[in-house]
This record gives sequence, structure tokens and C-alpha cells, in this order.
Amino acid sequence: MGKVVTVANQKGGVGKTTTAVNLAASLAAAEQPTLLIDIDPQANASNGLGIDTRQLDRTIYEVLVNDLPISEAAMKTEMPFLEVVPSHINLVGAEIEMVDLRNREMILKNALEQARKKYTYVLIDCPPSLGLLTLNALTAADSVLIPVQCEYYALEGLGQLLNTISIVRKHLNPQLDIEGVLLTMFDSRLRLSNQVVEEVRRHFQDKACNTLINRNVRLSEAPSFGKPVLLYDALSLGAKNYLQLAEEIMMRNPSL
Amino acid sequence: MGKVVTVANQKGGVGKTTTAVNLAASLAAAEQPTLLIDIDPQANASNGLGIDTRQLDRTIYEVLVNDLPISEAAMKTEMPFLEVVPSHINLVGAEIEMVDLRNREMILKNALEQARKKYTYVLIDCPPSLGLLTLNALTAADSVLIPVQCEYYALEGLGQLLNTISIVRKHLNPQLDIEGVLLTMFDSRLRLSNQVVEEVRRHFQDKACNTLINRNVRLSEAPSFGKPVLLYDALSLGAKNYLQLAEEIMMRNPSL
Ligand SMILES: Nc1ncnc2c1ncn2[C@@H]1O[C@H](COP(=O)(O)OP(=O)(O)OP(=O)(O)O)[C@@H](O)[C@H]1O
Ligand SMILES: Nc1ncnc2c1ncn2[C@@H]1O[C@H](COP(=O)(O)OP(=O)(O)OP(=O)(O)O)[C@@H](O)[C@H]1O
Ligand SMILES: [Mg+2]
Ligand SMILES: [Mg+2]
Repeated sequence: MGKVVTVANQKGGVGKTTTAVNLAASLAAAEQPTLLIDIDPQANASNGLGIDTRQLDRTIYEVLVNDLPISEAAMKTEMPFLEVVPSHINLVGAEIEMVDLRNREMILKNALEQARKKYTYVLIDCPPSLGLLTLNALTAADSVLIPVQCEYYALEGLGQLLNTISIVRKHLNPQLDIEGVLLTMFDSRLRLSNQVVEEVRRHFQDKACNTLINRNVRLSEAPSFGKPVLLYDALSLGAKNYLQLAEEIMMRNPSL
Repeated sequence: MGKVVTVANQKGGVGKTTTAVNLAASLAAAEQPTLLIDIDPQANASNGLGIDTRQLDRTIYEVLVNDLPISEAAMKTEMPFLEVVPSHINLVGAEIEMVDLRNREMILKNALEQARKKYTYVLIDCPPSLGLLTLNALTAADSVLIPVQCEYYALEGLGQLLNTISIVRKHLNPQLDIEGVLLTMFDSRLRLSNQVVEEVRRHFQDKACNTLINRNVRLSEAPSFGKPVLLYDALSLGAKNYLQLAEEIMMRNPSL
């Protein structure tokens, strides 16, 4: 049975998509069958892997709104052990379309029943909000990976996210766990960066990931070539950081 | 009659809050009576000016959901010509509460009828989404200022935002104009940064702001002290950039 990890944080621009894409690629490089689900209407994770979503008619939208099985929406990528369920801009309307459905928070969880058996890891990239799409991802998940940019505003928003996670745990998904809090865009030269790392490590203890993701321009260049950083520049610091994160996640989950 | 400028972009972390707070402070420094409205449930703009929103009971939430006049919610700040209507975490629920109201997109526009007369500039900071809160801000606005981070994903999302702006112009607010496209977190050493600037200037021509906002750590430190960068480090590059932006906006609007 695979593990479903949702990558979420309602603060914008903290590295959710960069983490979902590059962690998925690193797990696939370690020959772990991995599925990446893009549930953000911006479709950045899909674009970041070179997929032009405008032409597609089998995306996460059809899975959520028209009961399309995940296996029909999953697409192969350049990497043998990595498949993707792409997003689509029409997902913007899905939150309103799903509001009146019965069990509207459970739609993705139910859709994943079968797919879980095929993959060792399923990663879900979320939009920067705590609406119905993110709630579906939190309800479907075994755990949530929380990217936190090494900045002041990113720290401020953590309380709100932890609140939402405990509400989801109480009403929708009792076994939802925190996979880890991942510090991103770390710059060792900046005092603020170091302060945020100290604060997060003190507060989250062993839930804070040991791996730090450094600010590295290769990570922001790679999506413009439609590739994860591992295929764009395997020797870069960004590629090394996400390989290390994949190792850390695999060590935390030996039974998979 | 004051001018209402909405600062919007559904892409997360592009510098909406940093721009709204520091442009408002720079306009106030130029003795232009300015109101900053924080319509993001994250309440970053409110926090960034040192306001603890948890204790407040007269925020933008009461304006939108309970018809509280804006003049009752506006708070004074350390700067004589700057007032703020703070946000609150309970704004998360407002989008659902407003869905069934008549003219749900016009609530903020109607609330601003009186307030417009008191201020020369009204700036509105939006959340990273195109939901009902951002739609209210676009319907209430004379123009929209679009921060674009000098990164690939930020460029990708512009099409979606321009679509939404033309839909709002067609159905809700015929005179909605683009105040400018503002390039943020520019780093002249990075090829990607320079490519994004070229692309945006070629595409938007005179709608692209002349002012470039450089990446400058003082801008990300200032909110942790509850101050705009002008009061935190007036000699910093970040402070200079936003003063220059204020001058550019005032030059574009000589009749105010
Ligand atoms: N470690 C890093 N070093 C340098 N740039 C990075 C790093 N991580 C992310 N970026 C860049 O920062 C920007 C924001 O990252 P990303 O889009 O992954 O965040 P997000 O949380 O998914 O944003 P959103 O809230 O819009 O979904 C992107 O342009 C990305 O390329
Ligand atoms: N020019 C800059 N130089 C350095 N840091 C910056 C700059 N502009 C913004 N930042 C920092 O980058 C982060 C993102 O900026 P900000 O929060 O203003 O973006 P936003 O678009 O309002 O995000 P959200 O989508 O979550 O509302 C913040 O931590 C901020 O302090
Ligand atoms: Mg993203
Ligand atoms: Mg913001």
C-alpha cells in the first residue's frame, strides 16, 4: 500500500510546487513508483514537467467532477518510475461545482482507493489556499509535508495551517500525520534565514526535516525547460538537496 | 475623489503584500492621504504594520459581512497620512458567507463609496487566489497593480489573471484599467531575472512600470519589526525602490 503525502501551505510562494515536483522526481530516481497529482488550478507542477495542460481532456478536473478513474488521467513522464495526474485551468470552477456534492471533502480520497496500490508514493501539490481543493488533499493524505520559506510572513502563517490540520484530523481524516516541516530557500548569509530555521527547529523538534533546501537558481530555471532539476542540472545544490530529502523521507518510512 | 488601486496576482509569493504596504507608506510619506485595505485572510499586510489582528472586532470582515462602515474599521498608524483597514482570520469563512448575498461582487465597491472622498489613494492587498475576495477588490478598483516576481512560474500565471480582469471589466467594472505591471525581487546577476524583465516589457510596453523592485533583504526583515521598510531602514535599496514607485504612480495620476 503506497503512502499519500500532501504538500500544503496556504502561504503563497513558499516552494510547494518546487518541492512536489523535485521530491517526486528524486523518489522516482530511487526507483520508487511515484504518482504526482497537481490539484492547483495554476497547473505549475504540470507545466514544470513540460506538460501543456490546455490541450488535455483527462485531468484532475475530470477525476474530481466526472468520476474519471485516476488510472485514466495518469500520464507517463521522461522518468520511468514517475507518473503525473495533470491539472487544468478549469479547476478554478471546480471548488464551486463541488460545494453541493455529498461528501465533497472525500472525493479525492475515494478516487485514490485503487491508485494507492500501484504506487509507493503519491504526492499532491496544492494551491495557496485552504479551500475545498486543499481540504480534499488533506482528507486523502496519510501525511502532510509543509514547506516553509525562511521568511517572516511564512512563519506567521503556520498557526493557521496547523489549526486546519487538526480540524481535518478531528472531522475528516483521523490518521492525518505531519510528514515534516521543510525549510526552503535557505540562505546561510542572511540573519533572517537563520532565525527562521532556529525558530522552526525549536518549535517542531523531530517533525522538522533535517534536510534544508538552499536558495539555488537552478531550481527556478528548471521549470522553464519543463524538467525537474535532477534532469536539468544533476550536480546542482538544488538537485542534491532534493535527493537528500527523498532519502530522508524513505528512511522515515522503511515499511513501504 | 481618490483612486482605488487593487494589488492582485493569484500566483503566490510574488510581492503583493510587500508592494501594498510599502507603496502605501511611500505615498503617505509624500503627504498623500492613503488608506490600505487588507482583504487577505492571512492578514500579512496588517501584521506587517504591527497590528495584532486577533484582538480586533472591527476589521474588513465586519465591513463585508455586517455592513460596518469603512470609517469605523480604519485604524491610524505611526505615519500621519496612512490608515489601515485590517484583516482577520475569520475572513476565511467570508467567501462562503458572501456567496448567497445579492450583488456579492459589489459589497466592497459599495462600502468604498464614502471612503473614497477622504483619501487620495486607496490600496487593496489581495490573497493568492481569484475567489470572491479578489473579485470584490477588482470590482471596487479604478485600476489594478500586478506584481510579477522575476521567475518563470510568475510569468506563466499572467494569462489567467488578464483573463479574469477582462471578465470583470465586461460584467462588473467597465472602467477597470491596468495601473501597471511591477517587476519584483529582481536580481541583475541572474539570467532568468533579466529574461523575465525583457519578456514583460516587450509584452506590456508602457503598462510595465519603469520602477524595478530589486531583491533586498531589508524588505523581508521590516515586517518582523511591524514597520514598512521606510521606517525600518530608509536608506535601503528597498526603501528607495518603493519611493520611486510612489513617484511614478503620482506622475501617472496628476489630476488626483
Ligand atoms: N530553493 C529555491 N531556490 C530558488 N528558487 C526557488 C526555490 N524554491 C522555489 N523557488 C522559486 O520560487 C518561486 C516560488 O516557488 P513555488 O512556485 O514552488 O512556490 P509555491 O508555494 O508552489 O507557490 P504557490 O503558492 O503560487 O503555489 C518559483 O518561481 C520557484 O521557481
Ligand atoms: N523585493 C524583495 N526583496 C526581498 N524579499 C522580498 C521582496 N519582496 C517580497 N519579499 C519577501 O518575499 C516573500 C513573499 O512576498 P509577499 O509576502 O509580499 O508576497 P505575496 O504575493 O503577498 O504572497 P501571498 O501570495 O502569500 O499573499 C515575503 O517573505 C517577503 O518579505
Ligand atoms: Mg505552487
Ligand atoms: Mg500577501
